[in-house]
Amino acid sequence: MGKIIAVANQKGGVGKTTTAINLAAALAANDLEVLLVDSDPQGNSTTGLGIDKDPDRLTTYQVLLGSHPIQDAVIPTAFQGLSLLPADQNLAAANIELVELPERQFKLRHALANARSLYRYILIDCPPALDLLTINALSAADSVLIPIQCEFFALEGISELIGTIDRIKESFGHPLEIEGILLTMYDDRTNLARQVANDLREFFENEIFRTVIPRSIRLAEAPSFGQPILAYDVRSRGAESYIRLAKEILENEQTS
Amino acid sequence: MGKIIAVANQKGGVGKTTTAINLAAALAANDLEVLLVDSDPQGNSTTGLGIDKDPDRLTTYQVLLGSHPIQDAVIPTAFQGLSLLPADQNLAAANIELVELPERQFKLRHALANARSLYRYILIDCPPALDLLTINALSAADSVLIPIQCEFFALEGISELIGTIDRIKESFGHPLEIEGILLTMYDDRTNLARQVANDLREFFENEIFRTVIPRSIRLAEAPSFGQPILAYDVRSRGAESYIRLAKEILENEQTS
Ligand SMILES: Nc1ncnc2c1ncn2[C@@H]1O[C@H](COP(=O)(O)OP(=O)(O)OP(=O)(O)O)[C@@H](O)[C@H]1O
Ligand SMILES: Nc1ncnc2c1ncn2[C@@H]1O[C@H](COP(=O)(O)OP(=O)(O)OP(=O)(O)O)[C@@H](O)[C@H]1O
Ligand SMILES: [Mg+2]
Ligand SMILES: [Mg+2]
Repeated sequence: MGKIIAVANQKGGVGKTTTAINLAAALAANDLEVLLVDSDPQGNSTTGLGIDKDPDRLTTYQVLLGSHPIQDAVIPTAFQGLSLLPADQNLAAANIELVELPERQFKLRHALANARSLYRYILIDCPPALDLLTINALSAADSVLIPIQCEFFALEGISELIGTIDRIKESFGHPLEIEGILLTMYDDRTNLARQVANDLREFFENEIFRTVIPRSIRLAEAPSFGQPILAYDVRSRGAESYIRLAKEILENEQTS
Repeated sequence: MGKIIAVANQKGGVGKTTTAINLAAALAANDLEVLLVDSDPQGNSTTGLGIDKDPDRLTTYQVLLGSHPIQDAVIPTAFQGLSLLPADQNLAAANIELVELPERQFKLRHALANARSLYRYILIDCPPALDLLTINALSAADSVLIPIQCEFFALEGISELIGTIDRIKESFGHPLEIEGILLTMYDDRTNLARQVANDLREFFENEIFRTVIPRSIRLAEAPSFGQPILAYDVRSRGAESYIRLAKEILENEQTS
């Protein structure tokens, strides 16, 4: 049975999409079948993997509102073992259209139920908001991976996110674990990054991944070629760090 | 009559809040009365100016839903000439509660009508989404300032944002101008930044501000002290660039 991990943080620009794409590819590189669900209307996971937006293509929007089963919408990528459920701007309408529906927070969970047995991992890239799309992803997931930049505003949002996760656990009776907190774009030359990292390690202790993702321009270049970092520049520090993260997640699973 | 400028881009982490806070302070430093409206449930403009979140304080949420006039909720900041309409996580509920209301997109416009004559500039810090909060800000504004990072995903979202602005103009009959496109966190040592900047200048020509905001750690440090960059480190490159931006906006107004 596949494990479903939501990649979420309502703070914008913290590396959710970069982590979703590159962790999915690094897990697939371990000879595993992986599905990446793009649940952000910006569709950055879709274009970051070189898939053009096409108004005639089925996306997460149709799957969420139940008009098509997930198998009809999932497409292969150029990367071995990695499949994608694409997204485009139409997905933004789901935040309004889901409001009226019964069990609006479980739509993605139900849609993914059929896909769980086909993939070893399913990753969900979330938008920068605690909206119905993110609530759907958290309700569908077994665990949540929280990318965070070591900066002041990023610290602010963490308590809101943890609060939302706790509310999901209580109100939906859903056992959502924290897969881990991932420090991204880490630049150890600045005091700010070191200070924020210390604060986070004290507060969250062993929930923080040992793997830290460094700030590396190659990671920002890769999506403009439609490739995960493993295909774009496998010897870069960015690629090494996501390969290590995948190993850490696989090891954590063995021991839990 | 005060000019209302929305600071918007649905791409996360591009410098909306940093621009809203520091441009507001730089305009106020020209002996002008400026109001900063925090319209993001993250409340980063609020904490970035050193205002603690307080559940008993009135915020943008109450003003939007019409339970209190804006004058009751606006508070002074430690910075001369700069006032703030604060926000907190409660504002997230407005995206759902506004859906049912008539003229849901004009709530902020109506709320600001009384305040326009009291301030020379009103800036609105938007969340990273094309949601009802951002639609409200665009419908209330005379112009929109679009911060953008010179990176691949940031380019992706621009056409969606321009599409939304055009739709606002057509469907609400509202003459919304582009105040300008602002390049932020610019690092001229990378090819990616130079390439993206070239693409943007070709595409948008004179809609791009001459002022470019450099990547500068002092800008990321300032909010952890609750201060705009002008108070935290006025001699930094970050402060200089926002002072220049304020001058450029004031000059553009003279000549238009
Ligand atoms: N480790 C890194 N080093 C350098 N650049 C990075 C790194 N991780 C991400 N980036 C770049 O930073 C920007 C923000 O990252 P990304 O888009 O992945 O964040 P996000 O959280 O998904 O944003 P959003 O909130 O808009 O969904 C992108 O331009 C990306 O290419
Ligand atoms: N010019 C700059 N140089 C260095 N760091 C910057 C600069 N501008 C902003 N930052 C930092 O980058 C991060 C993102 O900026 P900011 O929070 O202002 O973006 P935003 O668009 O408001 O994000 P969101 O989409 O979450 O609202 C913050 O930690 C901020 O301190
Ligand atoms: Mg993203
Ligand atoms: Mg912001």
